[in-house]
Amino acid sequence: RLSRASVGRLSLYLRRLEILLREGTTKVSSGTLGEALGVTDAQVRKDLAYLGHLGHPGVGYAAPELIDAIRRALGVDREWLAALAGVGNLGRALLRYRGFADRGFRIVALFDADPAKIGQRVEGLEVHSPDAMAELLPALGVELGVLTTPAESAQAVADAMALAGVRGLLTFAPGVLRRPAGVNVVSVDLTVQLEQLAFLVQHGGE
Amino acid sequence: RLSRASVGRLSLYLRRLEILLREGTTKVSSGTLGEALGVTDAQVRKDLAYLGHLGHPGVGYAAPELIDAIRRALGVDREWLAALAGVGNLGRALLRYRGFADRGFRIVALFDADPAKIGQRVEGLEVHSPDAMAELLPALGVELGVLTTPAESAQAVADAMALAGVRGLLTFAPGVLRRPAGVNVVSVDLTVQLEQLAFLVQHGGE
Ligand SMILES: NC(=O)c1ccc[n+]([C@@H]2O[C@H](COP(=O)([O-])OP(=O)(O)OC[C@H]3O[C@@H](n4cnc5c(N)ncnc54)[C@H](O)[C@@H]3O)[C@@H](O)[C@H]2O)c1
Ligand SMILES: NC(=O)c1ccc[n+]([C@@H]2O[C@H](COP(=O)([O-])OP(=O)(O)OC[C@H]3O[C@@H](n4cnc5c(N)ncnc54)[C@H](O)[C@@H]3O)[C@@H](O)[C@H]2O)c1
Repeated sequence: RLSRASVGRLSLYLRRLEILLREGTTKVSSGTLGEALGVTDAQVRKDLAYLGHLGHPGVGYAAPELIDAIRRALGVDREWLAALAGVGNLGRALLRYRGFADRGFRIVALFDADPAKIGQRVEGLEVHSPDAMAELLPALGVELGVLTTPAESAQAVADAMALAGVRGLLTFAPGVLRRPAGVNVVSVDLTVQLEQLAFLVQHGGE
Repeated sequence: RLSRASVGRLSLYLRRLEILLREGTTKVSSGTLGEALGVTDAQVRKDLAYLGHLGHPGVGYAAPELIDAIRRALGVDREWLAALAGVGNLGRALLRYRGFADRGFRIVALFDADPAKIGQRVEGLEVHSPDAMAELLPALGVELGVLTTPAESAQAVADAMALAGVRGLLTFAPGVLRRPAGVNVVSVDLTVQLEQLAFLVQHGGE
C-alpha cells in the first residue's frame, strides 16, 4: 500500500517526467527524479516499485513507460466527473482552471445555497440547489465532490454528497471534516505551501 | 538541510500536534505522528532530528515543546508580509481566507493590470498598478509575493517583485516560472490534490 506522501510524490514525478520527455530525455535515473523533489534515490525506487518492475539496474527507467504506469496507478488515464458546491470566489477560480480538465477531471454539476445564484449559469453550467444532489449526482455518474463552501456548511454538504454516491471529496473549507462512511477526503490548506515558502526564505533557500 | 518533502511534513505534524494538544494529549510518540500521515516512525524521527534533541527515547516528545520548535523552524513564529498580484477570483478567495493571518501571513499590498480595478479597494486594501511595486514593496517591508495572474503575465510579475526585494514567491499560474536570482519559488497545482483523491478512490481508500 502507498502512503499519501508517496502518492503525492508520484504526481510530482509525473510532472517532472513530462517536462523531461518534452525536452527529449527518454531514459531517466531514480537519482534525477529524486533530485528535483529533494528525496533520496532509494525513496524514489521504493515509490516506483509499487508500479511493478519498470526500472533496469544501471540503465534507469524508460520515461514514456514510467509516465503510463504512474498515470494508471493514479487513475488519471481515465476521466473523473466531479460536482462543486459553493460557487463563490474560490469555486469560480477552480471552475475556470484548465489544469483540471487536462488531467481528466471534469466539473459537471454546480450547487449553491444562495437563492440569487440558483438557476444562473457559471462557466456554462447551471447552478442547482443542494436539494437536487440526491437526484442529479447519480444520474450524471459523479464520483468526486469539491467543497468550496464556508466552513459551517461543509459537513452537511459532504454528507449530502456521500448520500448521493460521491466516493471522494476535496475540501477547502477550514476545520476538521468527519469522513462520511466509505468516502475518501483530501483537504487542502494553502497555508502549508506558504509555510514551505517561509522555510526556504528563512533558511536561505535551495 | 531538510528537503521540501520534509518541510511539508513538518507543517502537517504541526497541525496534528495542535489538534492533539487541544484534546489534552501532552506526550506524543513518533509512531502517533507518523500514523496520521502515512510515514514510518523512523522517517518522523529523522524529520524531527533536524529540530535538535527533543524526543526522549521510550517516552516520546512533549507536544508543547515540539510545537514551538516546529513553528520556529518553519518561521511561523513571526509575521510575514506579502503582496498579491492578480486580484481576480482566486486572488479574492485567498484575500478572504483567515487561515493565512492565523499563521502570521498578512497580505498588505495588491496589484492588478486591469485599469478598471486600479484604485478600487478589495478586502480593505487599495489595488495598485504593477508599476508601483518598486516603490511600495520596499517601503512596506514585503518579503513574499503571491501570484494569481494569468500564466502569460506571471514571469514578468515575478521578475518585478524580485527587483522590488521580494524573497519568496507562491505561484498559482500554470507553467514553469524561471526562478529570479536569489528568490525561492513554491508553485501550487491543485490537480495534484485531485490526483491524490483519485488514487484513494480507485484503490478503495484508507
Ligand atoms: N484551504 C485554503 O487554503 C483556502 C483558501 C481560500 C479559501 N478557502 C475556503 O474556501 C471557502 C470558499 O471561500 P470563498 O472566498 O470562495 O467564499 P465565498 O463566500 O466567495 O463563497 C462561498 C459560497 O458558498 C455558498 N454556500 C454557502 N452555504 C452553502 C451550502 N450549504 N451549500 C452550497 N453552497 C453554499 C455561498 O452562497 C457562496 O457562494 C471558504 O470556506 C474559505 O475559508 C480555503
Ligand atoms: N494552480 C492551481 O491549482 C490553480 C487553480 C485555479 C486557478 N489557477 C490559476 O490562477 C490564476 C488566476 O485565476 P483566476 O480564475 O483568479 O483568474 P482571473 O482572470 O479571475 O484573475 C486574474 C487577474 O489577474 C489580473 N492580471 C492580468 N495580468 C496582470 C499583470 N500583468 N499584473 C497584475 N495582474 C494581472 C487580471 O486583471 C485579473 O484580475 C490563473 O493563472 C489560473 O490558471 C491555478
